[in-house]
Amino acid sequence: MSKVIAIASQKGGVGKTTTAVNLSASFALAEKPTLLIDLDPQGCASVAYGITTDDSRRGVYELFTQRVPVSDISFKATIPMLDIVPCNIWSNTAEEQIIQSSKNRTVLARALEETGGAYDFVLLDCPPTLSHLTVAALAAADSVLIPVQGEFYSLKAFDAFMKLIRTIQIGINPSIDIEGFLFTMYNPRLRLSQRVRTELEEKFPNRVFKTVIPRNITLAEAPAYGVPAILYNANSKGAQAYLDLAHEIIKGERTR
Amino acid sequence: MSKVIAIASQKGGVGKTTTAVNLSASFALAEKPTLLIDLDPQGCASVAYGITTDDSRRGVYELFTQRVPVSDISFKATIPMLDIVPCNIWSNTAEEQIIQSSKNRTVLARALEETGGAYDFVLLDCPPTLSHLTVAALAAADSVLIPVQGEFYSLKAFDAFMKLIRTIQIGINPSIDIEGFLFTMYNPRLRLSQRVRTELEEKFPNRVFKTVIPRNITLAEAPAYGVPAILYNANSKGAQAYLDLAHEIIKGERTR
Ligand SMILES: Nc1ncnc2c1ncn2[C@@H]1O[C@H](COP(=O)(O)OP(=O)(O)OP(=O)(O)O)[C@@H](O)[C@H]1O
Ligand SMILES: Nc1ncnc2c1ncn2[C@@H]1O[C@H](COP(=O)(O)OP(=O)(O)OP(=O)(O)O)[C@@H](O)[C@H]1O
Ligand SMILES: [Mg+2]
Ligand SMILES: [Mg+2]
Repeated sequence: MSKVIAIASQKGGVGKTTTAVNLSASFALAEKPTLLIDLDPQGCASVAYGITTDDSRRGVYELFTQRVPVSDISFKATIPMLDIVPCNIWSNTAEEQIIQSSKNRTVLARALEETGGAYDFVLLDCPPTLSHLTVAALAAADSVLIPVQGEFYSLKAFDAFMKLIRTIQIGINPSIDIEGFLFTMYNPRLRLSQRVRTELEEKFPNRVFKTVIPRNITLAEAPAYGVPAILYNANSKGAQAYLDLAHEIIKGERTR
Repeated sequence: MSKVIAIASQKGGVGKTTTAVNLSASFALAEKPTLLIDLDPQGCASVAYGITTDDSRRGVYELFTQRVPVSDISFKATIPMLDIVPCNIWSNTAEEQIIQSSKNRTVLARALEETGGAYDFVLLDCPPTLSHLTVAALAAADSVLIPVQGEFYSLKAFDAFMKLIRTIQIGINPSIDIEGFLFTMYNPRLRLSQRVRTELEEKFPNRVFKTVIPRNITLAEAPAYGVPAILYNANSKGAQAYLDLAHEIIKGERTR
């Protein structure tokens, strides 16, 4: 059975998409068959793998509104063992239709079950809201990976987000667990970043990844070339950090 | 009459709240009576002025659901001539209720008209989505200020956002104009940032602010102390840049 990990936070710009794109590439390079689903109407994860908004490919829209199986809408990425379901919700009306169907919490969960054991990992990139698409992802996920920027607003966003996770655990998906908190764009010289990290390790012992993602220009530049950082500059600190993260998750080191 | 400026972008983490907080402070210091309304359920702008989520103050929730006038829910900030309407949408049910009432596009616009000429500037901090709260803000605004991080995903987000602005202009608010594109967290040494800036100046001549906001630690640290950057470290490049921006808008230099 696949492990389904939602990558979510309602705080914007904390590195959800950068994590989804580079972690999926790292799992595939570690020869773990992986599926990446882009649930963010901005479509950044799709764009990071070279898909443009005028691309008429089917994707998340058909998954939710027509229950088309994942195998019919996914396509092979540039890296072997990695498939992608792009986000093709390009208008408000399409989003309204998705919202209506995603209210049926089980649509995404059922579509992923139908893939059987085809994938070791399924990653869900979420939009920066607590809206229906994020709730649908949390309903279908085994665990949630929460990127954290070591800054004040990101720390403040926690309480609301953890409340949502508890609501999901009680009502919709009792087995969802926290995969971990991942520090992104981390600058160890900032007092604030160290403070946020210490607070988090105290509040959620054993739930903060050992791997920390540094601020690194390769991670910001690679999407412009439609490839993950590992294919743009394999020796960069950013690409290496996501490989480390993939190994940390595969070995299940941090928690359990 | 007040000038109502929505600060919006569906791309997360580009500096919408940092701009709303520091520009509102800069207008007030320039002795222009200003109102800041926090329309983002994350409540970062409220937090940046020292309001916490357990604060039982009335705010945006009462404005939308009970049509309470702005004068009854706003409070005086630490800076003279600056009033704030906090965001007090702390749960999904509250947000659903707001969405139902914000479908009535004119609620916010009417509430702002009732303030008469009390303010020279009204700033609306928007969430990172194209949802009802953002649409309600664009329906009520005279213009929209769009923060841009000089990075690839931010550039990609434009097309969808400009489509939304055109839809608003045709159907809901024909007079809304672009106040300008503001470069935030700008690092002139990055090739990517320069490329994004040149592309934008070509695509939207006369709509890119001369003022550029540099990446500056004071802007990230000040919210932790519940004050805008100008009160935390007046000499910082970040605080000065927002003062320059306020003067650029007051003088109407860039466009017209
Ligand atoms: N470790 C890093 N080093 C440098 N830049 C980074 C890093 N991680 C992310 N970025 C850049 O920061 C910006 C925000 O990251 P990203 O878009 O991945 O965040 P997000 O949480 O997915 O945003 P949204 O809330 O809009 O979905 C992007 O321009 C990205 O390229
Ligand atoms: N010029 C700057 N220099 C340094 N840090 C900045 C700057 N502008 C914003 N930041 C920091 O970057 C992060 C994102 O900024 P901010 O929260 O204002 O963006 P936003 O667009 O309002 O995000 P959201 O999409 O979640 O509403 C915050 O932690 C903020 O403190
Ligand atoms: Mg994203
Ligand atoms: Mg914000």
